[in-house]
Amino acid sequence: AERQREISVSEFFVKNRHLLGFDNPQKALLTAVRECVDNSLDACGDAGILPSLRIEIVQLAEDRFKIAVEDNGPGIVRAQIPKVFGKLLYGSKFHTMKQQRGQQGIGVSAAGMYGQLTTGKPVLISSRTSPQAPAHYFEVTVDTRKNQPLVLKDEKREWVKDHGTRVEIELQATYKKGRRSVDDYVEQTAIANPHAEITYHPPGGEVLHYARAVEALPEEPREIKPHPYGVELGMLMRMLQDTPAKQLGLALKHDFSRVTDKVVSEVVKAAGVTASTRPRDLSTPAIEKLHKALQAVKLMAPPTNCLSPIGEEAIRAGLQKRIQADWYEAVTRPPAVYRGNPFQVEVGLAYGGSLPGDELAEMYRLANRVPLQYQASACAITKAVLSVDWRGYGLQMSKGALPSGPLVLMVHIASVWVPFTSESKEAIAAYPEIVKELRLALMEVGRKLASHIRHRRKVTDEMKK
Amino acid sequence: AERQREISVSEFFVKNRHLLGFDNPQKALLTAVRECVDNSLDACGDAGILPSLRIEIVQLAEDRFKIAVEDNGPGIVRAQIPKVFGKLLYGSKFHTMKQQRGQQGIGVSAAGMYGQLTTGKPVLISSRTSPQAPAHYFEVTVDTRKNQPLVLKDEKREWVKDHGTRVEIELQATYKKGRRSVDDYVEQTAIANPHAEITYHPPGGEVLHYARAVEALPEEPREIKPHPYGVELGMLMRMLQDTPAKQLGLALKHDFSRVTDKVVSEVVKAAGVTASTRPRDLSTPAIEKLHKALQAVKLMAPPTNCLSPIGEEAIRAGLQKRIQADWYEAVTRPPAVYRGNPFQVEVGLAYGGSLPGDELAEMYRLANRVPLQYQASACAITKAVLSVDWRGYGLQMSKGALPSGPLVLMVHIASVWVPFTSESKEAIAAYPEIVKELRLALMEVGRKLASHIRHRRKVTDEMKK
Ligand SMILES: Nc1ncnc2c1ncn2[C@@H]1O[C@H](COP(=O)(O)OP(=O)(O)OP(=O)(O)O)[C@@H](O)[C@H]1O
Ligand SMILES: Nc1ncnc2c1ncn2[C@@H]1O[C@H](COP(=O)(O)OP(=O)(O)OP(=O)(O)O)[C@@H](O)[C@H]1O
Ligand SMILES: [Mg+2]
Ligand SMILES: [Mg+2]
Repeated sequence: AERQREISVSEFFVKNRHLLGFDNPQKALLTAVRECVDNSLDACGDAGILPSLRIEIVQLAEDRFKIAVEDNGPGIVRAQIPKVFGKLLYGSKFHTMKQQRGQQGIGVSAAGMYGQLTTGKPVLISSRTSPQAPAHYFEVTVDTRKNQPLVLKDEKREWVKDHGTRVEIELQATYKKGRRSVDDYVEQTAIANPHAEITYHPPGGEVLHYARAVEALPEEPREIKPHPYGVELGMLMRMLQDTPAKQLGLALKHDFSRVTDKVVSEVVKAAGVTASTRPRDLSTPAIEKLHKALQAVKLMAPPTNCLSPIGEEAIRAGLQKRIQADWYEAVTRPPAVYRGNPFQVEVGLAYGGSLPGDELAEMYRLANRVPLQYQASACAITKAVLSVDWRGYGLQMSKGALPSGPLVLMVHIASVWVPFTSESKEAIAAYPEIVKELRLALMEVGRKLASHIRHRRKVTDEMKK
Repeated sequence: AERQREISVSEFFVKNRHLLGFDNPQKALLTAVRECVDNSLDACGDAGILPSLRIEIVQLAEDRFKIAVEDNGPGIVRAQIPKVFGKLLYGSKFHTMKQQRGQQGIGVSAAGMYGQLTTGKPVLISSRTSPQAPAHYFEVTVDTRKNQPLVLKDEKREWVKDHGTRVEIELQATYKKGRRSVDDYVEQTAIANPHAEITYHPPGGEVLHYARAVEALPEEPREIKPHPYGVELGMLMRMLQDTPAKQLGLALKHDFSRVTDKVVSEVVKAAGVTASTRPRDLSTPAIEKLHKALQAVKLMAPPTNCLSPIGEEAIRAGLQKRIQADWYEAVTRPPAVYRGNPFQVEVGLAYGGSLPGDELAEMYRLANRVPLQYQASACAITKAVLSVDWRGYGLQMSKGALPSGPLVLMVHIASVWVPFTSESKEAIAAYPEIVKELRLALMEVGRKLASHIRHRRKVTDEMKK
């Protein structure tokens, strides 16, 4: 008989490093930088600090680089540093239901693990939580067999910073300019985060300084409860098992968002129970009826404060800053829900000007303010754009290809949980509710484009007379 | 400061069920059946038993089904049953380096977890390891918070079977006929496994019986050591740390395949050490030189006995059985290596006959004898087929589309570890070594097709005269 045994998360992901975005050396550089930068921006946002980031990439040999990302964030509590960097599936964002760039508890440990896998070197971390506390310096590796941290160094250090974190990783990588490059990612990140100041030292190149474009932090998303729509029966069963509430009505109001007394009375009636029934006393058939009723009852849309859309004004401004077009438009849809998770779609469009008229449209995809550079064909955004008939809005379009014309599209999905097609967070899974919202946003901006094109054509025709 | 905590594998995958192949109800049915059937075929192969499988799908309500898969395999040891079905990342195949359909330790626990998530019902398991032992009946769920099994029932039962396993899962699903259906999957599985007998009870339909086409088991793949090519520096460092061998030369010969004394002397010389150096005494620079030398030294191709290709004869026979064409060809490439893992590409082609001449070619993809039904655009096989210029072989082909003509392509990759694009095992990651081998196989079969088409054209022209 075969001998079964446990497989650790880390050894699983060593074998599957392509699932984490480390398939090849060029992508590895981008993923490692992105995971560190995402963490810095999240941490600053969470602590109410205007982010100042420093990104350094140094070439050590033909295929070996050292990256460093330093922030002015809240720092990491000393006792947590080993696990944060030396253990996969460990973090503060998975269980909090609000929009953040990170969500899995994997990112930076995976980057460090890839560095260790290809160079044998540990991750170097400096962190300080306040000017009253000393700064700490750690060298950490992942014991991949057990998914536990191995601390090679742990000492106090002098640091001029009052608070913040610096992460250094040495890894096998390739640096290429142009499309999908780290340079592109840094620039798009600066645009999607106008409140951030970024100093970027590319390998062997001049320092690029992205100044803060706005002096105010965007509204920090607030943590919420799941919305009932799309929550699975098994999730409801577990919530009713785990809830501290002694009455069903209180449990529903406490564990979900948008459940009012009116909603409670409607669904308990349909389930043949009362609002004061003990959650644990519910029979499986009663929970099934309750579940069905929750899907059918009229509920307010989820609260918007768990999401932080870029906003129509900032999208237009961001496009204007970098794209030489003569018409800019943006649409931010109201929040929607998939599987109990609020999400919000935004589309920006730049048209005309010096954009080439006979090439395929350029498309930028973002999720939770993070630019996506790879796996376009697997992405829900791409599928939605391809599914819209842009010829109805005045553009050319061949079957199965992006529309062509002097056009740049920027599509952003903000969510408390973005369903990516793999742990590398490169493309968005095509859940029907998400594709539907994407299409609505794209068609809305398409109609505005159509009327602009018609208007311009009319003006041009009149000028000819 | 944010509070970090551990995330269990099971709660991670509940949130990410689309990563496991349970994105929508139609796919969920297919994935659940496939995970159970894969396990049965693997277990029978491992135990040297000619597989007899029974697959039942019963519709219980509009969107609720019960699936059952029963085999005559070796059964599962009673003490292991809870963890096999109630714990993700637990199995016998991840650490064994030979070709099997399963490789992650996730499949059937994920199917059970999805059933539990959508219906609240446990997985029902009957298993027996020999006629001398009693059969056991278990009802198991996954405690998703801790990734541990919860055993709801554990009792002896009467069973007419001498040995085998029966798995029943109730789940929210949709049953559709046609492309990507469970029916298609079962039929393609019967073809790729001519030694298996499969009795299939589709929902509300007649029983289909796929008789055994060959009376002999294919050669069972044998477990091997990794091949040095493509093994990362960090992996080598860990192997030298963990090896029981007291001398470097013995460690290399023991822990890798194809390392001879000649190879050892060549690489230790390049690393500036000797074959009798203690592995743990090696400095990091020495290991780096050793690693470099291992990549450069001339090595025999990996042993073929860890792989079980379908074979050119069986591929042609399989195609002939189901496709009405008038020309059949197959190519099985010699084994190659990516990241230390041996793999082998096979291509089958059916042409002409009653295949429609003006439609896109039909393409069947398989990995380790398992038919892949989804994510074609993300798959290395599709990318390789699209990258070949089939016009050079007498077919039509528009840019970015499959070739068109009276053509069916069947592409199989066999490997000790298939790099899938996600844990759902639906598409193959496009590692350069793999795409290269795919292209070589496709072009080889393309050249044979070209000469067949030329020959036929010549014959037709001569007949006109
Ligand atoms: N620069 C930083 N400043 C403050 N806290 C940080 C920083 N980097 C990481 N952390 C903390 O460490 C945790 C783990 O980070 P990690 O990147 O591994 O996972 P994550 O960001 O939670 O999710 P994801 O895998 O999606 O990136 C974070 O949740 C956060 O609490
Ligand atoms: N029908 C069966 N007969 C015998 N052993 C089985 C059977 N089904 C499962 N097992 C055992 O249970 C283990 C776990 O199965 P599971 O499907 O979860 O993972 P896996 O097959 O190892 O990998 P994968 O996630 O790729 O399917 C298997 O490795 C095998 O040892
Ligand atoms: Mg992160
Ligand atoms: Mg399996």
